[in-house]
Amino acid sequence: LIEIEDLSKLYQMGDETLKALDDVSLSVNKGDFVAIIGPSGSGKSTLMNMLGCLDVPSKGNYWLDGQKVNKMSDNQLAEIRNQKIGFIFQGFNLLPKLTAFENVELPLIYRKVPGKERKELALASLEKVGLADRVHHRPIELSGGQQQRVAVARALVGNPPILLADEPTGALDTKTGNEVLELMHHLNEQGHTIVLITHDLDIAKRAKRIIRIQDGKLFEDGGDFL
Amino acid sequence: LIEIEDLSKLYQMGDETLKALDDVSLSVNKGDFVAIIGPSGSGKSTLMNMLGCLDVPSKGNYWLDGQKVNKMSDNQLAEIRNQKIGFIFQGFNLLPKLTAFENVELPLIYRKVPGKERKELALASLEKVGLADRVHHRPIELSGGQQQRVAVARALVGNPPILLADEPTGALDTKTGNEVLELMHHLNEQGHTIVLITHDLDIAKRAKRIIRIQDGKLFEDGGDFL
Ligand SMILES: Nc1ncnc2c1ncn2[C@@H]1O[C@H](COP(=O)(O)OP(=O)(O)OP(=O)(O)O)[C@@H](O)[C@H]1O
Ligand SMILES: Nc1ncnc2c1ncn2[C@@H]1O[C@H](COP(=O)(O)OP(=O)(O)OP(=O)(O)O)[C@@H](O)[C@H]1O
Ligand SMILES: [Mg+2]
Ligand SMILES: [Mg+2]
Repeated sequence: LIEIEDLSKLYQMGDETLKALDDVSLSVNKGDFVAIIGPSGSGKSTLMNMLGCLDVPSKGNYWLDGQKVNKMSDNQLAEIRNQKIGFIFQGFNLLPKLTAFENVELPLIYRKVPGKERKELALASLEKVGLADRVHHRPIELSGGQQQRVAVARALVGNPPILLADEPTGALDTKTGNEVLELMHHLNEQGHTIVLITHDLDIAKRAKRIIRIQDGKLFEDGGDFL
Repeated sequence: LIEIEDLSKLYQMGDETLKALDDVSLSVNKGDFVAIIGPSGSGKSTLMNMLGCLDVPSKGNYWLDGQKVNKMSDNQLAEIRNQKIGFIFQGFNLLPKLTAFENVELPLIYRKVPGKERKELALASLEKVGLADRVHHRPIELSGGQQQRVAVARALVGNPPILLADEPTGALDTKTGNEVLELMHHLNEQGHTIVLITHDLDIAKRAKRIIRIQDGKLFEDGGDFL
């Protein structure tokens, strides 16, 4: 399903070159549940941006569902993102002027799902994350953890085949966090593919595979790290 | 040092009234290290906004260092915030157009600290959080955890008598998180007063007192919650 080969991402800062990802190769099969764990600044979010076709690599190859991504147009990439991938961003990325309901409804509008069905799916998704009573709140009228839960509801509303989640429980207490992880497990049991980024080993252990990342390099072994 | 009496904060949402804080009373002495722990949406950040004079209560009294806060003008409140309180916000609140260095320097500019001394203090503070090599990066050129560490460095740069920290290690891996907590311990040993908000019991246990919050109400006992 996902195949990356010798992929690097470099950032130019003045006369310095920073290597956020350094020749990484990774393959993820359909139905996999992969955790990526590593320290702050190790390249986790940068890798997610590559997997999610949100940013372009400096070098290397990427095949998604058998199609070569680096050769696609912006429109084709937008189509793939919209149809195949649900995102939970580390910074939530909610639209500030929209309510919780409108934020969750948004991916369904892009998919041209009719109004009545959109409303049912969006409300059901907000209910699953315990926010049925905050539907009309805008992001600034929600707590940090509630905003994160809206972001989770938005990612899950379209039942995406691939879910990319960047620290999806970072702003949640243990109990609420576990409820979110349960939703992800449930999605994986239904055959969806999940890539979960975290710096918390207890969370990473819930996945089927654990990949370590350090200074932009990937290690997939039982490793002493764990 | 901090004395709150029967303080409530209400939000009006259409025809509904939401009680974020419900008749809370709390006193914090100089040199205290208090943790406030509670589930998502329980009122932790709202309480911090009250303690930090960032928002006004709907009812109740608040004395800071013997002075009644509800009777102060905006200028007086800004002066108190600037001289007495360092903030670490849950959403970091970094200024996007400024570099890491400029963000950390900002509180010292408000205090009219001369340029040369500002530069030394800001660089030292960034070094303490492990970001000496990211000084000229703007927030979007930093990882989530690095942004949080800039927010910590900014709060500590002026050596504030009171530190209000809202989930200061939420975006950090265990090792980096512990380094931040060590900095706070060190500040507390020097006599500074710390109020630390968290939903993680392991972190709350590092404080001298633990206060639980649930649906806007405070409980300070050994309690079954812990
Ligand atoms: N501006 C607002 N308008 C309406 N309701 C609000 C507003 N700000 C906060 N709330 C509500 O007040 C309650 C308390 O929010 P607060 O941000 O204090 O929670 P918290 O304990 O910090 O949660 P978290 O751990 O998720 O950050 C929440 O239920 C939230 O929905
Ligand atoms: N736009 C950019 N310009 C320059 N450097 C960048 C940029 N974006 C990220 N970086 C750097 O790339 C490295 C990897 O960042 P990334 O956001 O992938 O880390 P991360 O593993 O997600 O960390 P965290 O756990 O703190 O979120 C960091 O050292 C960061 O400073
Ligand atoms: Mg990240
Ligand atoms: Mg909060």
